Amino acid sequence: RMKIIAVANQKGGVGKTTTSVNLAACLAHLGARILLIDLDPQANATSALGFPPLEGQSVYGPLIGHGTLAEKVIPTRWPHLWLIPGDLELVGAEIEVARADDHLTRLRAAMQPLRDDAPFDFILLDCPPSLGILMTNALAAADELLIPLQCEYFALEGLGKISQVVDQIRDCGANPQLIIGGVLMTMFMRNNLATSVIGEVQTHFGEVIFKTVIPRSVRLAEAPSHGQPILEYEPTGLGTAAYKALATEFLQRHPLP
Amino acid sequence: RMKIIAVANQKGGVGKTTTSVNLAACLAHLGARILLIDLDPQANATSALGFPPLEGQSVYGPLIGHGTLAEKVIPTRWPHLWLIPGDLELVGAEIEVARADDHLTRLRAAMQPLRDDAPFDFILLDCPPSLGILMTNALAAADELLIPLQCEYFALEGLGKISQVVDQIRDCGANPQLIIGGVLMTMFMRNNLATSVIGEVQTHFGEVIFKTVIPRSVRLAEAPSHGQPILEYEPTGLGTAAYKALATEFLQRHPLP
Ligand SMILES: Nc1ncnc2c1ncn2[C@@H]1O[C@H](COP(=O)(O)OP(=O)(O)OP(=O)(O)O)[C@@H](O)[C@H]1O
Ligand SMILES: Nc1ncnc2c1ncn2[C@@H]1O[C@H](COP(=O)(O)OP(=O)(O)OP(=O)(O)O)[C@@H](O)[C@H]1O
Ligand SMILES: [Mg+2]
Ligand SMILES: [Mg+2]
Repeated sequence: RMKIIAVANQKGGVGKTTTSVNLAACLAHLGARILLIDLDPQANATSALGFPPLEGQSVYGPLIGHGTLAEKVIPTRWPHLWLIPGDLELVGAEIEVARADDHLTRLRAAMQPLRDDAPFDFILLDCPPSLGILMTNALAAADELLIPLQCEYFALEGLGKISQVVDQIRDCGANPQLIIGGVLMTMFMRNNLATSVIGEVQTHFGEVIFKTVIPRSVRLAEAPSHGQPILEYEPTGLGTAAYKALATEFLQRHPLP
Repeated sequence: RMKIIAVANQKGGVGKTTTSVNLAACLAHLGARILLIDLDPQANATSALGFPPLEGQSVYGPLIGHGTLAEKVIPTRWPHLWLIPGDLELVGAEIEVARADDHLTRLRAAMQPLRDDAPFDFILLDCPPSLGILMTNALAAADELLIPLQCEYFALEGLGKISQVVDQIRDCGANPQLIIGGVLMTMFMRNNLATSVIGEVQTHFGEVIFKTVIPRSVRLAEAPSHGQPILEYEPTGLGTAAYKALATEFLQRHPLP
């Protein structure tokens, strides 16, 4: 059964895109069929895989009722890894969809044919840093939420807010089944701040936290400028080891058929 | 004459809030009368100054026509530093304002009484990481834009997008006078990636770039958890020295009367 995972955190710069791209690539490398959807107008996931902006190929059309998601899917040069690119036009979706009555469930409705067809094992949604329409649509469409979390104070403060939003999405009926499936500590550097943040997160989220912790590594920040996932840019480095370990732990939680 | 500065960059986690709070505090310390407006639903600038969430005190009301900005201004415990706090209610503003015809210039109109009255030397707007309504309203209301920029690839890619948005705000007549007043390099650690990004930025922005570069320092990330600006949390450290230098350079560009 296909699973849809929203990689989201309204706090900016916590590693959402880096996690979406590298988890997708590592899962595909293990044989899982993956669709990565770039929901961010910044289109960072798109350029991290080496694609230029491709106007008209984003979810913008399907969100406002023009065309289907399936038509927007493009292959990448890595086996089992497919992409719906992001684009600046998604900014317009925030305004156009806001004016509609069903502004929460537009993406969920557009996803239904993909759910029925299930050509993928997992769909990952890379969300923009916001609490706006694109993010709430992703939460309404997803089975679960994966929260990348920087080991810093503002990120910790944001966890309460995202939990509030998840409760609202569940309680209003847009997506009663939505769960927080995982919390991933990112850009970890051993210092007092990080250690105290991790301690705090563990008391609130316990088992949900991935055992894999992603270390801070400049190679992870360099890889996107070459349009490569980390397992191709630095196959033997810390970043690749961490994201491969995350993919393995992820498949333990969601075994492939 | 009062100047309104939007501290903005749609890329998440680049140091917008850290810069807004610490530049505001250092300018106030030098005697300038400062209003800091937290336009982010995350309300990070608000908590960085030690305030809890204060529902109903944000710009949300004035944006939808209820009350004035002046009523939302609260004093802080630092002389010359005033605040309009952020709040989760601002998420609603994105949706409500999107539905109005004048959705670009609501904040600019609400600012007019403050411009006429000019009780402050500078108003700093801490923007959320997005290209949505709150950010565009800030650009339409501001005299100039200060862009904090992390020395990394995605941040560099985003510069082109923010320049595009500035051109659109100017060309559509919402704010023909808007300029990019400064680009600030943040979280600087000497490595190849940072050096190549700075080189790239210099060819596009030249003189606009502040000579002051903010180094990466864990004290800057710790200070908000104590509700203190860096010049109070670590008065003799690197972070304080950098933001004091930035405040001095800022006043060279905008001399006080
Ligand atoms: N583990 C890591 N080590 C070092 N740098 C990292 C790591 N993870 C991400 N980065 C870098 O940190 C910055 C922020 O990461 P990224 O863009 O993935 O976050 P994001 O949450 O997607 O940001 P946004 O909120 O703008 O969408 C990027 O420049 C990225 O290259
Ligand atoms: N110079 C610095 N050295 C070390 N850490 C820093 C520095 N500047 C900011 N930080 C930390 O990096 C993180 C991102 O900074 P900040 O929240 O100010 O960015 P932002 O652009 O306001 O983020 P958002 O896009 O979510 O609004 C925060 O945890 C902050 O404490
Ligand atoms: Mg991202
Ligand atoms: Mg911020």
